[in-house]
Amino acid sequence: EEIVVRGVTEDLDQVKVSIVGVPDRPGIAAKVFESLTGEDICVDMIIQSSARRTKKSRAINDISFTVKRQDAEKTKKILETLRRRLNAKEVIIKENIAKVSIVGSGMRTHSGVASRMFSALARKGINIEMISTSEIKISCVIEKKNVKKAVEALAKEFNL
Amino acid sequence: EEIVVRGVTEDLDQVKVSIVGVPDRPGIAAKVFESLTGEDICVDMIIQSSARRTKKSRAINDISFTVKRQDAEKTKKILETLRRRLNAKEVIIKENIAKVSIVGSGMRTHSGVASRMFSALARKGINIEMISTSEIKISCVIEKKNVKKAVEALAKEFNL
Ligand SMILES: C[C@@H](O)[C@H](N)C(=O)O
Ligand SMILES: C[C@@H](O)[C@H](N)C(=O)O
Repeated sequence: EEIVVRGVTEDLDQVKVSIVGVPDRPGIAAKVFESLTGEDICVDMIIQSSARRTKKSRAINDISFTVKRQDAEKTKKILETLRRRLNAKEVIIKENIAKVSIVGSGMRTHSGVASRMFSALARKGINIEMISTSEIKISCVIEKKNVKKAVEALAKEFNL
Repeated sequence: EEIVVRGVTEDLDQVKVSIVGVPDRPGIAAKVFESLTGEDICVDMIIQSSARRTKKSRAINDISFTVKRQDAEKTKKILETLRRRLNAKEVIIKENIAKVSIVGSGMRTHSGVASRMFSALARKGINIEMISTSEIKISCVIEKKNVKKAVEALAKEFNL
């Protein structure tokens, strides 16, 4: 399939939420998202990377996701309750973020589109906080203050 | 947009790679993927969740991704070299994994498809190692031995 990069998009209506240090065992991700779905909260991207071990060799993980700004308060309350139940480390909400994405098709990561995107942001000194990829969209969460610079850099890199 | 779940897919040709404890500063993600793109390595999903702090309050992060099995050895060598250069903690390769995905459209996570997927896997006692979502695909990395059980559970949950 041909690699086509069609556009750059920005989303300023997301906040980043992480529940940190949850037990890495079956059923945890399910509990987190059932608690939100039940409350009609709009979750955009969900990202969970590989687990790690605590000093006592317990397997733990962090689950990060983004929700609409209007849902930040409610999400925080729900997750704080869950955090106590699961004995997780903490709940972090970061509001000053933006999601920038390259959209297109055939963008399997070996095509180099992802590394070009990361390099374009790096050259502007923009730190990448979260990454999520699919064939049609490669998204990076960055600080909100950098969004204009990021979109310009990406439009330039991909001739858009 | 209407939520449509069209199918369950499995990918047994992926291995999970993580470079753990890289400095969380601009340019690191770019370096990681430039080093792989340059070697023609086929990267499938890239996942990076939120950064954390070391005891000395240095910001670090882990970058996880999957590559084709045939590229595992080469990837390991490239990343080990990079790990030393970046003074990152470790490179972890896990081969006994499978990626299972729900594919469809309009699957923004608030639709509840993601939490139903996680719950279906949890009910079978299947641990979810990595999560990545998009409008058209929600993917979970699990242990390879669980793939048959996972696909059956998902097909049942979504009437496929
Ligand atoms: C951390 C969380 O994803 C857990 N591994 C689960 O399967 O639910
Ligand atoms: C960790 C890595 O993604 C880093 N934050 C970067 O921007 O490259």
